Amino acid sequence: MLKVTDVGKTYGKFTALENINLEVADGEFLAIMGPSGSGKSTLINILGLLDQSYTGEYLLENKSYKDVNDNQLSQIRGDELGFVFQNFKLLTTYNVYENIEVPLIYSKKEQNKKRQLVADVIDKVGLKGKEKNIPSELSGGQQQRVAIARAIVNRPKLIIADEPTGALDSKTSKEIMDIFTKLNQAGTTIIMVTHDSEVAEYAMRTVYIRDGRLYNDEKSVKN
Amino acid sequence: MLKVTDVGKTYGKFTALENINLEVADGEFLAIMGPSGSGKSTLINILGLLDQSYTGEYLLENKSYKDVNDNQLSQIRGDELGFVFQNFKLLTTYNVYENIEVPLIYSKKEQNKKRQLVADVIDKVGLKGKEKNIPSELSGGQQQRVAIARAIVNRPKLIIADEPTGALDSKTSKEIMDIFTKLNQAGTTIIMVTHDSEVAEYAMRTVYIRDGRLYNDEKSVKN
Ligand SMILES: Nc1ncnc2c1ncn2[C@@H]1O[C@H](COP(=O)(O)OP(=O)(O)OP(=O)(O)O)[C@@H](O)[C@H]1O
Ligand SMILES: Nc1ncnc2c1ncn2[C@@H]1O[C@H](COP(=O)(O)OP(=O)(O)OP(=O)(O)O)[C@@H](O)[C@H]1O
Ligand SMILES: [Mg+2]
Ligand SMILES: [Mg+2]
Repeated sequence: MLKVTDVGKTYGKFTALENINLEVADGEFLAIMGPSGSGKSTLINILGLLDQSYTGEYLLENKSYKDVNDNQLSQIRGDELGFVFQNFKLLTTYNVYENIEVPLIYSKKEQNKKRQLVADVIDKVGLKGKEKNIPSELSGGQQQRVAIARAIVNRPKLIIADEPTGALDSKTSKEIMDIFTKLNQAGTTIIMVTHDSEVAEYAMRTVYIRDGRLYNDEKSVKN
Repeated sequence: MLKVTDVGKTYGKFTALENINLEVADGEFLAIMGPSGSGKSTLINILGLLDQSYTGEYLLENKSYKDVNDNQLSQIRGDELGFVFQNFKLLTTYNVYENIEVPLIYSKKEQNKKRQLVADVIDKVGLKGKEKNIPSELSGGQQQRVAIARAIVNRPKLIIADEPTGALDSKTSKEIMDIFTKLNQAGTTIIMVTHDSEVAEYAMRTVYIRDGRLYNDEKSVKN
């Protein structure tokens, strides 16, 4: 599915990532943990094709997207890839239904099928009855669930999620992780950043980031 | 410190809170837990004088602020009350230092003293070196720590925090809760919403909200 070779990222003089090597196989479920500010979001923004200014090489399905134009990027993001942002990034003037249907805009499915997919996923994440609410009329956890629904509605091959349960209580978190597990069992590759070790246990494998470097086991990041 | 009597809140036809009764004594440390969408943020927005359109009565230090003008509200919010928002609400074009000094604007302390207070709190929350970064140049957890620093910089009598550790790893969470514990031991009243039962253990008492109603013990909300 993807291969990262010697990737680095700086913001001006500040080094956020260095010497990152990572391979994720098709159908894998990977968790990424690490302290606040260690570089997790920076790394998955690169994996999600949201940040193209890095050093080293990144191949997604054996292809590099470094020099691809925005149109092609939106196409692949709509079809192949679902992203759950740490701060949700919902469209503030659109309601729950409209926010979730965004990835389907590029898809060639007919209207009835699209409507069904959106209604199904709204029910799955427990937001039935909130279809007409705009983000400011939702709680923090409800907004997060809209962001999750939007990422999975088009059944992408790869889901990348940045702390998908950060704003959720433990019962709702379990419900979301059950959805991810079912999607993974059906073949979806999932890469998930989390601070919650109980959530990380849903993944097959966990890697750790500390001060911009990647480690395979937690011992080397314990200070 | 505060007394809530038969408070309710609706958004159009939707009832978010009903029949809420709560008393919090001076120097208490109270946790509020409950499922996503149950009414936690709605309640603490009322307690923090951010939402004045509710039914019932709310007295803060034996005074009602329902008919107070905006200027007086900003004054009391600056001096007496520190609020940590669930979505941080940082000023996007200001840097870390400037965001944290906002509550001091109303304060009559002299400039040197203000500078010292801001520098101390930046160090306390582990953001030394990030003073000049604007929110978009910070990680999720770093932004949350700026929001926490802003709420405590002016040593308010009452701190109200909405999931203050939601974007933090467990080590950084403990560091923040240690800060809250020290402030509480020095006499600060703290009311904190959390989804994390380990974080709730730092409080003296926990109340639970479910579907807009308040309960004193968890058993009655277990479904
Ligand atoms: N402006 C609004 N208009 C309509 N409904 C609203 C509005 N704000 C909140 N709600 C609804 O009120 C209910 C309570 O919201 P609240 O933000 O208090 O929940 P919460 O307990 O803080 O949840 P979370 O843990 O997800 O943050 C939710 O069902 C939400 O959809
Ligand atoms: N645009 C930027 N300019 C400068 N520094 C940045 C920028 N974006 C991020 N950083 C810095 O890069 C580092 C890594 O940030 P990143 O968002 O990847 O952390 P994270 O591991 O996701 O943390 P958290 O768990 O708090 O979300 C941080 O020290 C942050 O301050
Ligand atoms: Mg992050
Ligand atoms: Mg809330």
